[in-house]
Amino acid sequence: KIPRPVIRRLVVYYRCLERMKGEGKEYTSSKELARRLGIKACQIRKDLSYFGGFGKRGVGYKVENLRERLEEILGIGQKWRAVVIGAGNLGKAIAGHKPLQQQGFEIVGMFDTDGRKIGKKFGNLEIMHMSDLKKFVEENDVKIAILCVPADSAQDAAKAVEEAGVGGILNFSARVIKVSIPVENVDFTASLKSLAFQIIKRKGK
Amino acid sequence: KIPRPVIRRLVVYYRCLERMKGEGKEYTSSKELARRLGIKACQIRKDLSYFGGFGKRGVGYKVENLRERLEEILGIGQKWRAVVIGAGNLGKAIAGHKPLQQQGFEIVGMFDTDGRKIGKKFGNLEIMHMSDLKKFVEENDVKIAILCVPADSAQDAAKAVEEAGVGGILNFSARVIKVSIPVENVDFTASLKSLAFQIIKRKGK
Ligand SMILES: NC(=O)c1ccc[n+]([C@@H]2O[C@H](COP(=O)([O-])OP(=O)(O)OC[C@H]3O[C@@H](n4cnc5c(N)ncnc54)[C@H](O)[C@@H]3O)[C@@H](O)[C@H]2O)c1
Ligand SMILES: NC(=O)c1ccc[n+]([C@@H]2O[C@H](COP(=O)([O-])OP(=O)(O)OC[C@H]3O[C@@H](n4cnc5c(N)ncnc54)[C@H](O)[C@@H]3O)[C@@H](O)[C@H]2O)c1
Repeated sequence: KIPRPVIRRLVVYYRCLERMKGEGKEYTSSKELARRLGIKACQIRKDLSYFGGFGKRGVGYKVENLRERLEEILGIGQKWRAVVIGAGNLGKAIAGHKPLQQQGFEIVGMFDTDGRKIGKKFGNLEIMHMSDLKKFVEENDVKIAILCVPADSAQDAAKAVEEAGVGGILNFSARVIKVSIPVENVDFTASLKSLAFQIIKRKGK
Repeated sequence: KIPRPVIRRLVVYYRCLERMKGEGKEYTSSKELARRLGIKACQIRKDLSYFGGFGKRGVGYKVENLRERLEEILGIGQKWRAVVIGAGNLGKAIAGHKPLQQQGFEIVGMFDTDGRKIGKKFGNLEIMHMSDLKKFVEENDVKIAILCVPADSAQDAAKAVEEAGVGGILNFSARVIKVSIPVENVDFTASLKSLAFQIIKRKGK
């Protein structure tokens, strides 16, 4: 019921409020958030209005109240258990990415279909076969699956994840998948294009 | 001179126009773009106004004109040569990510400091030592370096990249780097938080 682009902006506001908290700021305004984030103030006010009356006209928003409310709304306070599907180069890079822990996410398992990888250890995790996924998800209350398989395996792996009862999929594979649980697609090429543009502009000076 | 969040939105508009082109649409409006992208129409009009008069009041924007202009502005038409710094799990996943080619980016080299990796092949690429970076960048007109090293090596590797004459850095390492060339930071944990929120909302139904 809340559009996905709104959700992404809420995460951006939350991070900004965390920085402000670190700076010791007590109050802020949609105007200041707009300036810091490059998002229009009217957009920010509209997004926050979904979640009830935060600010006081003339006074603005109390940073800590807004930050806590967003933390609650975005479920950031909770610990989320996740599994990596596809124990290849990307899967291992994701499992070894330390900031995950600090953000409330914990990789509790890695799964693959390649017989040569099953039983091998990566850090504290032992790579398991996809046929053990459902049982593992049920026993460990796993909420998220991070899909790191090749494009041609993506739909099959996504179906297995859905069938196993996982809450949602973070999809890195270079393929659109069709399932009826929430999916977030990740692709770093948009960041590459943005960087390319910054380089061109700089050269133009 | 153009703020980074504006650049990112321009990339989003460009992709939407590409889809519209694929659908055979001839005209669009800031209102329709706003609806499709979840970005306010006033924001879209403001962003496009940086680049000259596109639309006609009452008629809207001609999809192909706007798409071509954005392609030119964003330097998307050109081929960009990139190198991967850090031939570990993430570096190999990036080098093997096929969609890069289709988007106009080509990985032409991989670099590392680990003696056991130097000389090994990954696909068509041979892993080279960081001491060869500057010469390689000059001989191959390399524009972009994709930083895939551990957090503790990030600043040193970034400095070596800047010193070698690369145009900009796509930074995946879990560390803020300080250089005087453009840097785009990538972190997938924001997507994880967005997914966590979608899962919570769904449960609430
Ligand atoms: N979105 C991004 O930003 C991004 C970045 C880099 C790579 N990628 C993509 O990530 C994917 C993986 O890349 P990689 O370099 O790690 O590949 P890889 O070949 O090293 O690893 C893929 C692994 O998936 C396993 N696998 C295959 N089918 C499976 C299935 N049905 N169930 C479980 N496991 C299965 C394989 O056995 C292998 O271990 C590719 O699609 C690549 O394009 C995306
Ligand atoms: N931003 C994201 O979304 C994301 C996702 C996954 C991983 N990561 C990060 O990517 C980084 C790499 O992860 P990984 O799993 O590939 O690690 P890894 O240990 O497998 O690979 C790192 C490689 O960098 C090399 N290296 C170290 N110092 C170097 C230097 N000064 N110059 C050149 N090469 C150097 C090492 O020899 C090694 O081969 C980590 O910081 C990790 O947290 C980020």
